[in-house]
Amino acid sequence: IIRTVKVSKCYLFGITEVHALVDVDFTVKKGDFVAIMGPSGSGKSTLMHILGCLDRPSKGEYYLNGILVSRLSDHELASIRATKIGFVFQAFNLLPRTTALDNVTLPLLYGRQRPNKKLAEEALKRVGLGDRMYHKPGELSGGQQQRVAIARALVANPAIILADEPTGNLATRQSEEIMQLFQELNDDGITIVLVTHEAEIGAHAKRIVRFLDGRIFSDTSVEQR
Amino acid sequence: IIRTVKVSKCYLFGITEVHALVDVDFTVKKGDFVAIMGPSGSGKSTLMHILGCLDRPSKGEYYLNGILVSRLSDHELASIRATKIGFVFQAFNLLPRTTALDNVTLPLLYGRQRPNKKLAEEALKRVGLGDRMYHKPGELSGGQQQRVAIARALVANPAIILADEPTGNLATRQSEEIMQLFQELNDDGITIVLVTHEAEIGAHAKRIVRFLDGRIFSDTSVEQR
Ligand SMILES: Nc1ncnc2c1ncn2[C@@H]1O[C@H](COP(=O)(O)OP(=O)(O)OP(=O)(O)O)[C@@H](O)[C@H]1O
Ligand SMILES: Nc1ncnc2c1ncn2[C@@H]1O[C@H](COP(=O)(O)OP(=O)(O)OP(=O)(O)O)[C@@H](O)[C@H]1O
Ligand SMILES: [Mg+2]
Ligand SMILES: [Mg+2]
Repeated sequence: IIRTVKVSKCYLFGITEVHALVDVDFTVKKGDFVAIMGPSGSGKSTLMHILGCLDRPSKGEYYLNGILVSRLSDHELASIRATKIGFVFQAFNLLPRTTALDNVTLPLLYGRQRPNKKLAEEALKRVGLGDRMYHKPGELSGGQQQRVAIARALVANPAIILADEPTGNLATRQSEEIMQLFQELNDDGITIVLVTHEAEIGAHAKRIVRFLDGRIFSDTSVEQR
Repeated sequence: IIRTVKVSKCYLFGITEVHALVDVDFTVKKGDFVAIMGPSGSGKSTLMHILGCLDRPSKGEYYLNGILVSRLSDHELASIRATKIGFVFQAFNLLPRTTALDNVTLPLLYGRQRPNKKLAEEALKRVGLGDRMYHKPGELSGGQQQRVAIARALVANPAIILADEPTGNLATRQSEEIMQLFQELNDDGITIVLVTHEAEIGAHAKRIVRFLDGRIFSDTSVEQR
């Protein structure tokens, strides 16, 4: 469902080149559950942005469902992003002047039907924020903002969820609840790729891919879940 | 050095009241190293903002070095914030259009002397970002932004460091390096209060204070470090 072929990302910084990703061959089958780990600055978010059609590689190809993404129009990309991919950003990226409920309703605006607020409500309840629906991001704790970002990624029932450090601000019990949620979605057939720096979180996945200096360092299956 | 007496913080939200903190009696001696832990939404950041003179309690008193903070003028508070307290925000709060070096130099602007860029450079090198000094936040990874925020908190040699989830975006080795750094500073006599949701990080402190629903749930010493 996801396949990158020698994907590289190079930032031109003044006269220096920053090689964020180098020759990355990364494949994810439908229904897989992959955890991406690695030190700060090793290229994890850069890869996630390319997978989420939010950025283009400098070199190499990215095939989503067999289609070469670089061939798609901006309009097609926007539609894929809104309907097929649920993205949880490392920095949440919530609209600051908008309530949690409206933030979560956003992806639904791309669909043909009127956005169904009930779906947004349920998504928020699922992440334990039923009593914070009308709070704006500034009126929410860090972990609550993170959970709103997760609810937003789920609301349109995407086929793929790309989550960049989804439990970075959550204590153990709440992290467990979120991972529980991800496992249920994965059991329902949703493909999940998540970035984490915590081993206990990575252990919930079926596969762990480790990054180092922009390259894939290792790719191993996880024992019994 | 830090003493709160029945500190409470209540947000009026429409017709509901959100009790972020309730009757918190929290004391920190000079040279102490305290880890604050607890579920998302339990009041940790709210307390940190009050301790950092960034917010005022709804009820109760906060004494910093024996002085009742609510009696201080905005000017005195600003001066304390810039010179005595190093604050690492949960959301980093870096100036987006400013390089890492200039972001870290900021606290030095409050001093009488010309801001010494060398100090900012050293602080950045200390957190492993010597090669990212001229990058703006948008050109840095999440963990790198976090480390810039840490460097900024250290640069003015504060007596107290308040760090809200300083390793939330860092993988094990880098988290260890940051905790090493904090321990060295603590050995030098700097008082440290940090919020974390990771037990391994909390274990580096001398004391762990756990929050639940806005109140202190437990306050225990940590065994040998
Ligand atoms: N401006 C506000 N208006 C209403 N409620 C608020 C406001 N700011 C914070 N809150 C609420 O206060 C509570 C405590 O927030 P706080 O940020 O202190 O939690 P926290 O322990 O730091 O959580 P986290 O671990 O998720 O960062 C939360 O339930 C939050 O929704
Ligand atoms: N616009 C940019 N210009 C220059 N360098 C950049 C830019 N964006 C990212 N980088 C660099 O690319 C590298 C990879 O960044 P990336 O965000 O992918 O790391 P990461 O693995 O997600 O890190 P973290 O775990 O800290 O979030 C970093 O060293 C970063 O400094
Ligand atoms: Mg990242
Ligand atoms: Mg917080």
